[in-house]
Amino acid sequence: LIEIKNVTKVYDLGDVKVNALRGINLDIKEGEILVIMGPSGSGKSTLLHLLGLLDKPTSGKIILAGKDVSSMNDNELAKMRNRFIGFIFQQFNLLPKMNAVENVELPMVYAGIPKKERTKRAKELLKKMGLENRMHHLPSQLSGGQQQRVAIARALANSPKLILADEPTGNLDSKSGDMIINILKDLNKQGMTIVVVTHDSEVAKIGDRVVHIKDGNIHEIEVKE
Amino acid sequence: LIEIKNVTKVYDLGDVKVNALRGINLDIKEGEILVIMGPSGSGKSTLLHLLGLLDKPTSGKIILAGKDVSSMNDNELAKMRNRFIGFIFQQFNLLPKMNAVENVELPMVYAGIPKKERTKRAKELLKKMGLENRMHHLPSQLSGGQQQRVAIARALANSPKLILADEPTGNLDSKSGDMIINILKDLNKQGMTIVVVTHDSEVAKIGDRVVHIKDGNIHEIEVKE
Ligand SMILES: Nc1ncnc2c1ncn2[C@@H]1O[C@H](COP(=O)(O)OP(=O)(O)OP(=O)(O)O)[C@@H](O)[C@H]1O
Ligand SMILES: Nc1ncnc2c1ncn2[C@@H]1O[C@H](COP(=O)(O)OP(=O)(O)OP(=O)(O)O)[C@@H](O)[C@H]1O
Ligand SMILES: [Mg+2]
Ligand SMILES: [Mg+2]
Repeated sequence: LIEIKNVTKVYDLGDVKVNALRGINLDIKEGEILVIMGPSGSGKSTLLHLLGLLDKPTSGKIILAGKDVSSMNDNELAKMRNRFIGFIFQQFNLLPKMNAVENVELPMVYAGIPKKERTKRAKELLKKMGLENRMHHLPSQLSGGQQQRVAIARALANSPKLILADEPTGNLDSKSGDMIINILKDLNKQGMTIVVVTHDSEVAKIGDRVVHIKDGNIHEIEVKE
Repeated sequence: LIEIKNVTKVYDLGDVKVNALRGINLDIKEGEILVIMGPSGSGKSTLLHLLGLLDKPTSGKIILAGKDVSSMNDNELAKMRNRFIGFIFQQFNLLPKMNAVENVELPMVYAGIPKKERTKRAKELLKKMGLENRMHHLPSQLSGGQQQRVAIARALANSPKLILADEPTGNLDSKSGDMIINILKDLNKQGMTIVVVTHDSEVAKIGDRVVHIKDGNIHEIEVKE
C-alpha cells in the first residue's frame, strides 16, 4: 500500500538542523497492522505525519497506492487524506470551538456528506467510544481520555482505508485502552490497514509486525509468527 | 498537608449538569506519594485541579497546611500555587511562543528570581530531563514526550513542597518513563509530597497509597505494606 524509500526528514531551525529521520526504508502491506515503537524523540510522529501526507520528506520517495506522493498537488493530497486516511493525533488536535459531534463530522463535511447522514454517523461513532453522554461537550469540557476518544472517532468518520494512530491509548485506563484495541482489530478484519505508534506493550501485541525506531533510523523489524 | 472534606464538583453546562466529583473525603499526608487511578472521565484531573487551587469545589472544604482554601483571596491562592505547588498538566499547557528554557523559567519569573539564576536552574532541570539539545525549541518543535518532559521540568522550577502530576508518563517510552519515576522518588526522599494521577501500573508502584476513583467517588484506598 505504501512504499517508503530512503526517506529523510530534516527540521531546519536556522542555526541548528534536526535529523528527525535519517534514511527510512519500509513497505507497509495492505491489510496489515504495523506497530511502531521507540524512545521519545526518535522520529515516530514525524514518520506518521509523512505517511499521512501532512508533511513532505526532505529527500527520498513515498509511493502511496502506486503513486509518487511528490507528484501530487496540494488539492490531490488533501483529497487523498480526506478520503483514504484517518489520522489520530498524539495531541488530538480537536477544534476548540466545536463540540464532540461537530469535531467528528468535520471530515465528512469536506467529503460532501449531507448533514443528516453525517450527524447520524458521528453520533454512532461517539456512542461506540462510550461518549454518548458527552456529544455536545466542547473539548475543554472533556477529560483527556474523552478528548482522545473523540479524536479516534473523527479519524474513523470517512471509513478510511488507512488508519494512522499516534499513541491512541496514551490517556486511557486499561479498560478504555482495551476497547480501542478491539475496535482497531475489528476494523483491520474489515480490511483497514493500520499503523499504530505506541509505547504500550498491550497495544503492540496486535501488530503483525513491530518496527523499532531509534534516533531516526529503523533499528529492527519484528515479525509475528 | 491537605484535607479534602466532603468535596463535590459540579460542572454546570446550562441544560446539563455533570457531577464530576460526588463527595470526596481524603487526607493527603505530608511526605507521602499518593497515586490516583480510575477510568477515563472518573474525576481524577478535576480532583487534581482542586488540590492545585486551580479551581474551587462546588461544596465541601479543602484545608491546605491548616488554612481553609475558600478563605484565601485570588492573590493568596496565586502565591500559594507559585511557591508551594508544582503542577504537571495532562496536556502540558506549555506557552507556544516560548521555548523550552523560557517555559521552565516562567514560575521563577513570578517568584521574583533573578534572570541569571533562573536560566541556570531551567537549563539544569532540562538537562536532567534529557533535553539538553532541545533547550531553544518551541513546543511545536518538540515531540510529545519532549513537551511532557518540559512540563515536568517547569513544575519543579520553584522546588515546590507539593507536586501534582497528571499522567506524567502518558507520552513516554518505558525508559523515559522510568527516568521520571526515579526523579519523583528522589524528590519524595528529599521531602516533597507527591500526588500522581496515572493509568500506568509501573508508576502506581511508587505509591504509599493508591486511591481508586470511579464516577466521581472514591471507590477504595489501597495501602502499601
Ligand atoms: N469544563 C467541564 N465542563 C463539563 N464537564 C466537564 C468539564 N471538565 C470535565 N468534565 C467532565 O467531568 C468528568 C471528569 O473529568 P476529569 O477530567 O476529571 O476526568 P479524568 O478522570 O481526569 O479522565 P481521564 O483519565 O480521561 O483524563 C468527565 O466526565 C468530563 O466529561
Ligand atoms: N518542527 C520541528 N522542528 C524541529 N525539530 C523538531 C520538530 N518536530 C520534531 N522535532 C524533533 O524531531 C525529533 C523527532 O520528533 P518526533 O515528534 O517524531 O518524535 P517521537 O518519536 O514521536 O517522540 P514521542 O514518543 O516523544 O512522541 C525530536 O527530537 C524533536 O525534537
Ligand atoms: Mg510522538
Ligand atoms: Mg484526566
